[in-house]
Amino acid sequence: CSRIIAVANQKGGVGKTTTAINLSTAMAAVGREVLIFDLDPQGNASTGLGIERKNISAGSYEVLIGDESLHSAVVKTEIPHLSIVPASSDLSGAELELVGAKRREYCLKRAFAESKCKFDYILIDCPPALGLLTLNALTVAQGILVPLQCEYLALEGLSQLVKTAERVKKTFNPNLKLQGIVLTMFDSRNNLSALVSEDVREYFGRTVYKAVIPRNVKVSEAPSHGRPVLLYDFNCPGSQAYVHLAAEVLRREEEL
Amino acid sequence: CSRIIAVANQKGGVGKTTTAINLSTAMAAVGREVLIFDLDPQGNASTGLGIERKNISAGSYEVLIGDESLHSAVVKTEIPHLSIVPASSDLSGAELELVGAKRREYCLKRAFAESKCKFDYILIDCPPALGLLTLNALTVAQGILVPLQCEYLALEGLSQLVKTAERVKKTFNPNLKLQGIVLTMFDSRNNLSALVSEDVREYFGRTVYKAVIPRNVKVSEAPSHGRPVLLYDFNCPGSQAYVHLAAEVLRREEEL
Ligand SMILES: Nc1ncnc2c1ncn2[C@@H]1O[C@H](COP(=O)(O)OP(=O)(O)OP(=O)(O)O)[C@@H](O)[C@H]1O
Ligand SMILES: Nc1ncnc2c1ncn2[C@@H]1O[C@H](COP(=O)(O)OP(=O)(O)OP(=O)(O)O)[C@@H](O)[C@H]1O
Ligand SMILES: [Mg+2]
Ligand SMILES: [Mg+2]
Repeated sequence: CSRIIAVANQKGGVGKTTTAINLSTAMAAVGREVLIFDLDPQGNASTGLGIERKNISAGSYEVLIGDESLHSAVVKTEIPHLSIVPASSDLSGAELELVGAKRREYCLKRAFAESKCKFDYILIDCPPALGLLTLNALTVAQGILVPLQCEYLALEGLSQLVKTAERVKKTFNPNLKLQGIVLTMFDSRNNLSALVSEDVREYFGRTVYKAVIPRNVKVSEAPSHGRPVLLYDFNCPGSQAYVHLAAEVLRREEEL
Repeated sequence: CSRIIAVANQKGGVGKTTTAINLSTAMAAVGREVLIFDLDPQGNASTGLGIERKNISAGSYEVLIGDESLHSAVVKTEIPHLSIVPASSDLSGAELELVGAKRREYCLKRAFAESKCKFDYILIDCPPALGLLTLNALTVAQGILVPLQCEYLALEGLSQLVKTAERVKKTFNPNLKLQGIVLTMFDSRNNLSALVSEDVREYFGRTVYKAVIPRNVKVSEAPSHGRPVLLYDFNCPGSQAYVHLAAEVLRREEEL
């Protein structure tokens, strides 16, 4: 059935949404059928793909609590082979509501289990926390893809994330693997990026993708046009890096 | 008693921790007695001030749930007049634990009420979410200081934050005011920063501080040395901007 990847990192602003949008766009461009599931109450993945939040009646909140089936909440984007389940505004209350639910970490897994396998890949854009929303994503996913900003504070949080993933693997989801780490906002003008990159490759080895996403202003301009940077400016360094990342992710998938 | 300011924004990576650390350092430098309360499970404010998290027995978690008094958890930093209540690792579970508590939004307010007023200012570094930890900070604070990254996606989340603050003001804390918005990571090389800055000043007027924090690599290097950028490199544009911000914040305080 579908291969489910959680794009997660509790550190804020490291490029989770940007990676979820552009990696999925590049995978759709080579004919994979891809779904983005926007599990962040900020709804940035929906915005970045031009979906107006106020027009959404059923979104990721309704699917999570079981009011809507996965398929009834799927919305097509303007990009062929790419669909999204957008974040509805009720999602910001979901974390508190779920706490009392039975088997609260499995809500998303239950919702995905009912769906027929229409997609090759489902990418879940997670909020910047290790709360119940992210735990639900890690319980249903087979892999975690970790965007890591090339900054010192972002490096600090990595061990907390890895520990949480191991706890989820042991308690809720034995299939969970660390799919890979992608370095983001790499700035070749300063030493800090090179130091962080060396540190991470030394410690995590092959788990770190060769593709590195450079800091590139076109990437941050694209969301204001409601389009992935791959459509906004295909030839910019940011887009090219996401194309290489997609190729590397797909190649590793075929090796499995 | 103490003036309590919550440094909050649910968008991740916008400069909440960096602003809490450097604004409080600049205020301490002019003789104000300042406390940083690290309410983010990532504990970046503690790291940025050189506090080793593994040495912490009682921190913000213990104060929040009432196991320790505020004063017993205060730790002096190497900076005169600046202290911190560091984030202990249990804080990541606090959000789920608090849900069942009575009057769960008032836990921090109860903890602060018992303390004797030793500080002129208490700055609370909030996590990137509008969950129970941030709600506790907004319920005890008199003002919210909002760091706003000069990026399109960061602008998107501002209305959600303002709505939440109004809800907290009505339900939990009638004293709560929007203290001010500070523009961060302003990059004069690209249009996006100028566009976001114009938009925000047009909509929020005087609430936006005149001081603007530029994107400056020294700022992101400082945490790896466990020191605020004001100590790491006082003459860099980032430090100078935080000195101007502190002067502006204190001037407005005196006007109240
Ligand atoms: N390679 C890049 N170059 C320049 N800007 C980037 C790049 N990647 C992301 N950005 C910008 O940095 C900001 C943070 O990225 P993004 O919102 O994708 O991170 P996030 O991890 O999803 O944040 P959050 O933790 O709030 O969910 C956004 O404004 C985005 O446009
Ligand atoms: N003015 C600046 N210039 C350059 N880098 C900056 C600046 N301000 C902050 N940074 C860097 O950007 C990253 C995000 O900043 P910071 O961690 O303070 O944001 P935050 O809002 O506290 O993040 P979170 O949402 O994860 O709590 C950090 O690596 C920090 O060092
Ligand atoms: Mg995001
Ligand atoms: Mg922070």
